[in-house]
Amino acid sequence: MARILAITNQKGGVGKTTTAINLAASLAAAEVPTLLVDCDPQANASSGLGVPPEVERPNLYHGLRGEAAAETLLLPTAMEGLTLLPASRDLAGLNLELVHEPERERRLQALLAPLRPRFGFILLDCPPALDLLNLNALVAADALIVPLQCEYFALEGVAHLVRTLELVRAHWNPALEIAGVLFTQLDERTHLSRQVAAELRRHFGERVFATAIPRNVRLAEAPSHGLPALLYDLKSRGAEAYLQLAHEVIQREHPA
Amino acid sequence: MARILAITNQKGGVGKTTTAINLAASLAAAEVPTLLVDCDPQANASSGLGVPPEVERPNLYHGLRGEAAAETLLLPTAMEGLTLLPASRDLAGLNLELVHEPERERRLQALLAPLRPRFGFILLDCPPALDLLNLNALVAADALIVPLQCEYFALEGVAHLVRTLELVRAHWNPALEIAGVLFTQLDERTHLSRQVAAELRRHFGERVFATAIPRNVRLAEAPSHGLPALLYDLKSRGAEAYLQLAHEVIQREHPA
Ligand SMILES: Nc1ncnc2c1ncn2[C@@H]1O[C@H](COP(=O)(O)OP(=O)(O)OP(=O)(O)O)[C@@H](O)[C@H]1O
Ligand SMILES: Nc1ncnc2c1ncn2[C@@H]1O[C@H](COP(=O)(O)OP(=O)(O)OP(=O)(O)O)[C@@H](O)[C@H]1O
Ligand SMILES: [Mg+2]
Ligand SMILES: [Mg+2]
Repeated sequence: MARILAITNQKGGVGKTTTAINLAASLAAAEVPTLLVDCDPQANASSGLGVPPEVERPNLYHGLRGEAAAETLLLPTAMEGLTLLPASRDLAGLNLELVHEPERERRLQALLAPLRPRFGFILLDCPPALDLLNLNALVAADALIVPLQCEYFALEGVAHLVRTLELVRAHWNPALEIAGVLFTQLDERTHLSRQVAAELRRHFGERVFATAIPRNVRLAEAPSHGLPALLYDLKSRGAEAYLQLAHEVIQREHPA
Repeated sequence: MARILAITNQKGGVGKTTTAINLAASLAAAEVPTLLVDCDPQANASSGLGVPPEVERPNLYHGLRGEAAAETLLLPTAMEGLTLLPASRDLAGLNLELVHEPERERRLQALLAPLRPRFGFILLDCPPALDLLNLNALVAADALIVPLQCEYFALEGVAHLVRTLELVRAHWNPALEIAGVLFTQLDERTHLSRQVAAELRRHFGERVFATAIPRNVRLAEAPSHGLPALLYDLKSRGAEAYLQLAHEVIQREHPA
């Protein structure tokens, strides 16, 4: 049974999508069959893997409304062993459309259940919000990976995130845990990032991944080619960091 | 009557809050009385101006629910001429709480109307979402300032943003326009940012501000001291860029 990991942080621009794409590709490279589910109406994970959002096609929106089985929504990617379940802008309307539906928080969990035997990992790329879409991802997940920039507003957001995690555990998903906290876009040269990183290590201890992701322009260039970094520039510091992270995740999470 | 400017972009982490705080402070420094309204449940603009989110106090949440007049929610800041209307985490619940209320999109517009004679500008810091809070800000605003990182996912988000703007004009706010597009965290050295900047200038032409904001660590350090950059390090490139932007905004927008 696949281990489901949600890549989540309501703070915007911390590297959720960059982590989701590149960790998923690196897990596939390590021969663990991986599914990436794009749960964000921005559909950045989809376009970052070469699936343009303007083209009308069945996507997560149809799956969550019960109009299509997950099976029929899956797309292959440029990376062998990596499958994508794409998003679309229509997802933005779901927060209001599902308000009166029964079990509105468990739609994604139910949609993904039949896929679990086929993959070692299922990664969920979350939007920068504490809305119903994000909640669906937290209810469906076994554990969370929390990308964090080592900057002031990130520290402020941690309390918000931990409170949400406790709420989800209390009401819907008692076994949900933090798989790890990932430092992203890390610029070790600044005093600010060293200071904030030290504070976050004090707070999260063992749960901080040994691998930190450096700021590396190749990670920002790769999505414009529709490729994960390891297919765009394998020798780059960004691609190497995510390959290293994949090995750390495999050791910690023991996939199916 | 104050000119109301919404600082908005659903893409996360592009510098909305950094722009809201530092542009508001720079307008106040140019002796234009300015109000900054924090419309984001993350409450980063509030904490970045030294108003910690954990302390219970009347805030925008109470104003939008009709439980308090805007007048009673205003706080002074370290910057003379700059007033803050703080946010709180409770705002995250409003998207669901206001769903059945009449005129749910015009709550902010109505709340701010009595304050307009007292300020030259009112700036609205928006959350990274296309939700009811963000919609309230777009309906209340006269014009938008759109911070953009010159990176691939930013380009993808522009079409989404323009579509939202057209929707708001058609249904609620026909006079809404784009005051300007602001390049933020710009690293002129990379080929990617030069390429994306050129594409954005082709798309937005005159509406791109002449001032671009460079990546400058002093902008990221200042909020941890509860200060805008011009009070934290006036000589920094970040503080100077926002002072320059303020003059450009005053020329374009002719405050009250
Ligand atoms: N390590 C890195 N080095 C350089 N650029 C990076 C890195 N990680 C992410 N980026 C770039 O920073 C921007 C923000 O990253 P990304 O979009 O992945 O964050 P996000 O958390 O998914 O944002 P959102 O909150 O909008 O979903 C993107 O333009 C991305 O290309
Ligand atoms: N020009 C800059 N130079 C250096 N750091 C910056 C700059 N602008 C913003 N930052 C930092 O980048 C991060 C993202 O900026 P900010 O929080 O202002 O973006 P935002 O669009 O408001 O994010 P959100 O989508 O979460 O509301 C913050 O840690 C901020 O301190
Ligand atoms: Mg993202
Ligand atoms: Mg912000």
